[in-house]
Amino acid sequence: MTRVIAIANQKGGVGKTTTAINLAASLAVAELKTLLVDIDPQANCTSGMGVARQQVERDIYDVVIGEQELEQVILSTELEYLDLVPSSTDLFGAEVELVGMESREERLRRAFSRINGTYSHVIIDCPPSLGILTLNALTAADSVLIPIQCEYYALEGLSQLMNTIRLVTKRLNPDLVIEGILMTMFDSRLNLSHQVVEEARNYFSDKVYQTIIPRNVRLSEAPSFGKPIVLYDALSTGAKTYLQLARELIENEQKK
Amino acid sequence: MTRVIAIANQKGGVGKTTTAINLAASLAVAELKTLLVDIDPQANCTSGMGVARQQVERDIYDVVIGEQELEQVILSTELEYLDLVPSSTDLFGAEVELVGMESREERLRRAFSRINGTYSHVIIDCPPSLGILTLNALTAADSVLIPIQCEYYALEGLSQLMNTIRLVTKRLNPDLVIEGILMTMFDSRLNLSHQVVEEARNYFSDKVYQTIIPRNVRLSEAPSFGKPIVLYDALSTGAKTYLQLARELIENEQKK
Ligand SMILES: Nc1ncnc2c1ncn2[C@@H]1O[C@H](COP(=O)(O)OP(=O)(O)OP(=O)(O)O)[C@@H](O)[C@H]1O
Ligand SMILES: Nc1ncnc2c1ncn2[C@@H]1O[C@H](COP(=O)(O)OP(=O)(O)OP(=O)(O)O)[C@@H](O)[C@H]1O
Ligand SMILES: [Mg+2]
Ligand SMILES: [Mg+2]
Repeated sequence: MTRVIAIANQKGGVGKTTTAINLAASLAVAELKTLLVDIDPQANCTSGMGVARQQVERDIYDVVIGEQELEQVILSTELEYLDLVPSSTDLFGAEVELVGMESREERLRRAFSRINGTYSHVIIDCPPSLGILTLNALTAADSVLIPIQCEYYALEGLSQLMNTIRLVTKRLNPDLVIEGILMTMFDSRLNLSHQVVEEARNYFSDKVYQTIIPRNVRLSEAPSFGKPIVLYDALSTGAKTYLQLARELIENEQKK
Repeated sequence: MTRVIAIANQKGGVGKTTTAINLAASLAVAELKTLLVDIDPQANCTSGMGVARQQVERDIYDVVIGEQELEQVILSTELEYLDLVPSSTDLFGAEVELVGMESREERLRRAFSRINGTYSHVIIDCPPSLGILTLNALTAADSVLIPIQCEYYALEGLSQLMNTIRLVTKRLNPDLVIEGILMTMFDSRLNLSHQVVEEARNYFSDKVYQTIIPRNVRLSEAPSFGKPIVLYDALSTGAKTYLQLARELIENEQKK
């Protein structure tokens, strides 16, 4: 049974792409066959995995508008148990193109039905918006993992994100649940960081992962080498905490 | 003659809101009558200025869909020369609502025509996307100021942003120019920071401001007190560099 997890938060720069890449890579290191799907037109997840724009002939855009099957755009990566579905800037046009199409929010879910069972986990990196692309990811997903940056604006947008998730469960995907809340870019020297973690725990209680991702410069360097942190610097705090997150995620699954 | 400047970059979390608030406040401190406009549904600029959601009855959403005139939604702030046009989460619906409306990208420009001459500067905070709201801002603007975070992904999205600006100048706003490129969250201890600044200077040459905004925790604390940095901690590096940016911007204007 494949578990599909969307990494979503409309606030920008909170660590969605960093979490998608490094959680997927950590699951792959644990030999769980994982598919990483980039549905952000910025394609940061694609380049963060070392895939250059020129290398990509077909991508998630072709799948969402219905011209390619998902299997035809899957790329293998340096990690044996990790595959990637790349994105491209073509996807910028999809938001407008999809508006007129029928069942426009379900196109990704339909594409995934062909690969059900091939992977243990599918991880979807979403853009910083609540538009049609994120709705496609939330409709295709079993659960949503919400990264929250340890900064003031981080908690502002959550009620809007919760509204959107509620709408999706009512109209498009009744089984969608919150996988977990991940605190990112935590700096133990700053009061602000501690305050935001406390507020998130008040708001979401035990949905907040024990694992907290610290601000760690190796995490921000890794994408410039096109590698997940576990390949760029396996001994860094960044690598250790994302491996810990993968372990916590699997333990939560086994408890259910 | 009012100068309208859009603060735009579809990459999330690069310092658009922080720059919009603190540049506008610095211009106001120099006694230049300034209007700060929040067109992001997240409304971070509104809350960063201390305006709570419950206080806002009418906002930019009502103006863009045509039910209110701009003057009716303008709020005064703690700074005598700074006014604010707030946003709200109603704006999340505007992207879809506007798709069907005629001259959907020109609604903000039309709204601004009523206030021409009242302000020396109008600063517009954009959402992290290239959708209809950002297109409205680019169509209403004389120029666009692009904040770039000193991180790897920062340079990835620039070619897409340039494409969008070119499209806007061709079809909607032939006079739109780049006001400048602002490097943000610079950390002098990190190689990555120096590399990104060098690459930005190669790409944009003298359009990159001499002023570089350092990573400064006081800047990330100020919004939790609802104040621009110049009121929260006027002696901080954050306050000094945004005042310097305002000075550099005015000097560039005088040279033209
Ligand atoms: N724990 C961390 N420590 C240090 N830097 C980090 C960390 N997590 C992410 N970053 C850096 O912060 C920036 C923002 O992270 P990222 O791009 O993953 O956020 P995002 O939510 O995907 O952004 P967007 O909203 O644009 O999609 C990136 O430059 C990334 O390298
Ligand atoms: N120079 C700085 N030093 C430290 N923190 C900063 C700096 N500039 C911005 N920040 C913090 O970084 C986070 C991102 O900044 P901000 O919200 O201004 O970016 P944005 O581009 O407006 O994001 P979005 O794409 O979501 O609109 C905020 O929490 C802000 O307080
Ligand atoms: Mg991202
Ligand atoms: Mg913002």
